[in-house]
Amino acid sequence: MRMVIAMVQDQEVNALLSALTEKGHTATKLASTGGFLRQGNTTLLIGTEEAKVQEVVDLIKEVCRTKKRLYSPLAGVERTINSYIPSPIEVEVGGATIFVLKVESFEKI
Amino acid sequence: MRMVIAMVQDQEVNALLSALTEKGHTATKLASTGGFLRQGNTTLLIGTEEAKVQEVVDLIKEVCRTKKRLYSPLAGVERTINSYIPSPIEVEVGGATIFVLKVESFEKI
Amino acid sequence: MRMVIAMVQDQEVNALLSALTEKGHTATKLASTGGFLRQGNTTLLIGTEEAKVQEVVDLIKEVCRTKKRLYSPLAGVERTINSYIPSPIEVEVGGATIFVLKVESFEKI
Ligand SMILES: Nc1ncnc2c1ncn2[C@@H]1O[C@@H]2COP(=O)(O)O[C@H]3[C@@H](O)[C@H](n4cnc5c(N)ncnc54)O[C@@H]3COP(=O)(O)O[C@H]2[C@H]1O
Ligand SMILES: Nc1ncnc2c1ncn2[C@@H]1O[C@@H]2COP(=O)(O)O[C@H]3[C@@H](O)[C@H](n4cnc5c(N)ncnc54)O[C@@H]3COP(=O)(O)O[C@H]2[C@H]1O
Ligand SMILES: Nc1ncnc2c1ncn2[C@@H]1O[C@@H]2COP(=O)(O)O[C@H]3[C@@H](O)[C@H](n4cnc5c(N)ncnc54)O[C@@H]3COP(=O)(O)O[C@H]2[C@H]1O
Repeated sequence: MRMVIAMVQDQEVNALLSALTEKGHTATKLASTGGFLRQGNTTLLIGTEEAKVQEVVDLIKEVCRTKKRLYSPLAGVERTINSYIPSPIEVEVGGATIFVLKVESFEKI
Repeated sequence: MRMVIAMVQDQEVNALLSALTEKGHTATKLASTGGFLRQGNTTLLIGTEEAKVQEVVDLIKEVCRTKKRLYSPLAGVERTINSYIPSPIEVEVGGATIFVLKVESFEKI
Repeated sequence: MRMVIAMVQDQEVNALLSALTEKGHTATKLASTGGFLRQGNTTLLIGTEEAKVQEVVDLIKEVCRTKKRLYSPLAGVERTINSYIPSPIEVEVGGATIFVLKVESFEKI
């Protein structure tokens, strides 16, 4: 058994959950926040047989894609009329970040 | 040290947390959502000594039980008067799904 | 690759995330609740190279400190005028609880 922990963008979660459950996978969704951009995203926990890990990763790859986002570092900070407004920087926000951890034991009650 | 990750039903969380803390265990609660039914549930993270894992799993078994739920696949979807309404399907929602992962190192600050 | 799972107090999260991202670390924030005090706290997931784990742990130590909190066991429970009100007990709430788990494989899409 493996635990796949994937951080994905909110707008791709529904499509990803449908794709996973259609193939018989089970996932649990946690609302999360990115530590750098401080914007909402989603963390999925997907417990799966070792033999199915590649299928889960491939499904995530298919549904989630990398895209560039403009990010204003001082967005949301009170600005006076004369203060310096840095131009937005382009940050590449990944389609998904995937960690696979070994599970020592698994049980359904 | 082990990390027990348990997905349990919301209605059993309070009883389970009381049972765990009474026996000296410490847990952290995360609000979560089921990937299939898209309904709210709870994910618990319980860091515990390897020797206590069985006691934690037994406590979860005692408090959480398996039950059948009727699930309407299109619940919440806008329906017109003539559209097909599938009859609810019976889904067995487990009392709990439990993963135990090894912890390489643990520290309290 | 390692997954650092850290439970920290809400009031220290912003400072900790700034300290981590300044050093080039990436973290994901999950809103959580303590199982004993049932108060809100924060769980961070920080995927990091094995060689950087110590730096991450040291950053958490620097920002989060242990402090004593007064806790009223029946806080929030309806009380009549004559009922017994237990005196608050002092609980030492840790600055942080840190678990480090091995990651079998990691991928960014
Ligand atoms: N210290 C830093 N300095 C400069 N740029 C930084 C940075 N930390 C992150 N970034 C950039 O900002 C994007 C958003 O990061 P955020 O932490 O908000 O949101 C992250 C975070 O929630 C999660 N994530 C990614 N890697 C992670 C890791 N190693 N551990 C935990 N969570 C991770 O996935 C989201 C998207 O990450 P992604 O890598 O695609 O995209 C990242 C990355 O391109
Ligand atoms: N391997 C795993 N990895 C991550 N999280 C897991 C997991 N196994 C269970 N969970 C979590 O526990 C909840 C209850 O699962 P259970 O298997 O008892 O009860 C499940 C199962 O009986 C059924 N089910 C789940 N996925 C299915 C699928 N792809 N096809 C058919 N039935 C499914 O629907 C019930 C509710 O599922 P839902 O996803 O809403 O909610 C799940 C999910 O949040
Ligand atoms: N092994 C573990 N596994 C999972 N999560 C863990 C953990 N150890 C700590 N945490 C998380 O960190 C928070 C602070 O824990 P700390 O040990 O500093 O401070 C704790 C501890 O001093 C005390 N405490 C916790 N459980 C207790 C119990 N069963 N009996 C007596 N005191 C307890 O109450 C404080 C607040 O606990 P609370 O549960 O509300 O909140 C906990 C919990 O969310």
